Amino acid sequence: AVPEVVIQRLPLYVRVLTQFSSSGEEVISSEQLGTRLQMTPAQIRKDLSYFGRFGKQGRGYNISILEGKLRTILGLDRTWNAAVVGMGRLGRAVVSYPGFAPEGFNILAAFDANEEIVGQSISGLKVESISKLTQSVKDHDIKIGIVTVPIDHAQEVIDALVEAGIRSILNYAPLSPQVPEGVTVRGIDPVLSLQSMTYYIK
Amino acid sequence: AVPEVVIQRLPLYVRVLTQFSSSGEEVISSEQLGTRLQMTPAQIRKDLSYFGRFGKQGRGYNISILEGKLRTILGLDRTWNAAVVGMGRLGRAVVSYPGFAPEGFNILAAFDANEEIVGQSISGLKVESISKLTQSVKDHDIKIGIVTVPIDHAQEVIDALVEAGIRSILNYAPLSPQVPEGVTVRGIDPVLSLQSMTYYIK
Ligand SMILES: NC(=O)c1ccc[n+]([C@@H]2O[C@H](COP(=O)([O-])OP(=O)(O)OC[C@H]3O[C@@H](n4cnc5c(N)ncnc54)[C@H](O)[C@@H]3O)[C@@H](O)[C@H]2O)c1
Ligand SMILES: NC(=O)c1ccc[n+]([C@@H]2O[C@H](COP(=O)([O-])OP(=O)(O)OC[C@H]3O[C@@H](n4cnc5c(N)ncnc54)[C@H](O)[C@@H]3O)[C@@H](O)[C@H]2O)c1
Repeated sequence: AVPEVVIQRLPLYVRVLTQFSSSGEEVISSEQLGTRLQMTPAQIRKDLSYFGRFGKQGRGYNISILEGKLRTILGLDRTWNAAVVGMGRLGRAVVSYPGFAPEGFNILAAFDANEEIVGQSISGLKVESISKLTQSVKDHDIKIGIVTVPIDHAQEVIDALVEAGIRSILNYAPLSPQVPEGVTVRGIDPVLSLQSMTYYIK
Repeated sequence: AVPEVVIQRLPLYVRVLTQFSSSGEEVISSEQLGTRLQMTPAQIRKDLSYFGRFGKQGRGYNISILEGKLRTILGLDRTWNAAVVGMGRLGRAVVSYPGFAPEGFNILAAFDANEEIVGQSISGLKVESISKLTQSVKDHDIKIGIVTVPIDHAQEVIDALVEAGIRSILNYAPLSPQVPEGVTVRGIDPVLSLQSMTYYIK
């Protein structure tokens, strides 16, 4: 099994390769990648070695070939349908963030528990009742759940997403949820990120 | 040197210990911590072993003692002053997020380059011109920079923060910045997080 830390680095390589190719470059070395990402060339070559032999010794990598292979490995060569649960302040900001769609992440459904919010149209999405989650996940072929509810409701919402068949969850609520084997959760938590930095400046 | 992945896990332990102690528990075992965090007890014990001997064999850890020690190790036993650069939509949401202050992160200054925004009062903060960054960082004893500017300006803003003496940066712009040795950067990037999950559901 490929270590999770390697899978988490690969999208950084894809982003840099996309930048280099849009500025017209055709070839890149592990040294150039290393300098750009502030990693050692050895670490980059080791990461890539989990997935095959890329590039020619002494000649570097063909950028579009490497980018294409990494996108295929990561499942980034297709679009993915997502749903947001919790249409308060943060949920509305998330559905209006323009960064998702250009990368193939389409937010197709939004849910809330508050009947005053259900039925509202927000960024072109009609908010549905959370009670309709399972059917809506099927109808929209939703594969990703984005959780923007208060901390006290996050675990129950994550349970509902898992029950509805979702295996990939982006969680903005500041808690570590419990999920069954086979479900991947990533947290977006600025406070936790700051708390992992003060060690170095204390 | 303690591996960065260990430092990134410690705030998760602190959060769980804080929860357990606020519900009246006094002792916790590595098995209970492991179950709660969905990690193996061995991994938890290994992480903690970098910092000393905690707990009694077969008796577990005293929660308040362990929490206190981890807070000290992480620098979470004090407050930290932060500044936000870029007072557009995201910057305004960040300064109004109530999660920072209870954890000791005080946003004391905000900066922008747009003279229409400079001088505005947002969440009790008077937005200053980015040209005043270095002096303001000194005056407010700012140790943390939070970057919420467009991608094309992120590197130059990070350079300015580093020049002003900041060594810890939370970056919301979707690029991997370049920083000198001794500066720590953490990214908040929901698209990147999603791109590290599709591997598992493709
Ligand atoms: N990670 C970050 O950067 C960040 C930033 C801001 C807020 N947050 C977190 O995001 C969450 C939401 O914050 P907010 O300011 O938008 O709160 P909010 O109160 O404005 O919105 C929460 C919404 O969730 C809905 N909700 C509650 N329980 C639900 C359920 N069981 N099913 C469906 N919907 C439900 C509510 O009706 C409400 O509309 C909180 O956990 C907060 O800590 C994180
Ligand atoms: N990570 C996330 O969850 C997330 C969500 C939304 C936006 N973003 C990112 O955050 C950034 C800001 O997005 P936004 O929607 O708030 O944009 P915005 O255009 O509303 O705000 C950007 C602000 O930065 C200011 N600015 C530009 N250059 C500056 C400089 N050199 N010094 C100081 N201030 C400067 C502008 O004047 C403006 O007020 C973008 O990079 C965007 O991709 C990230």
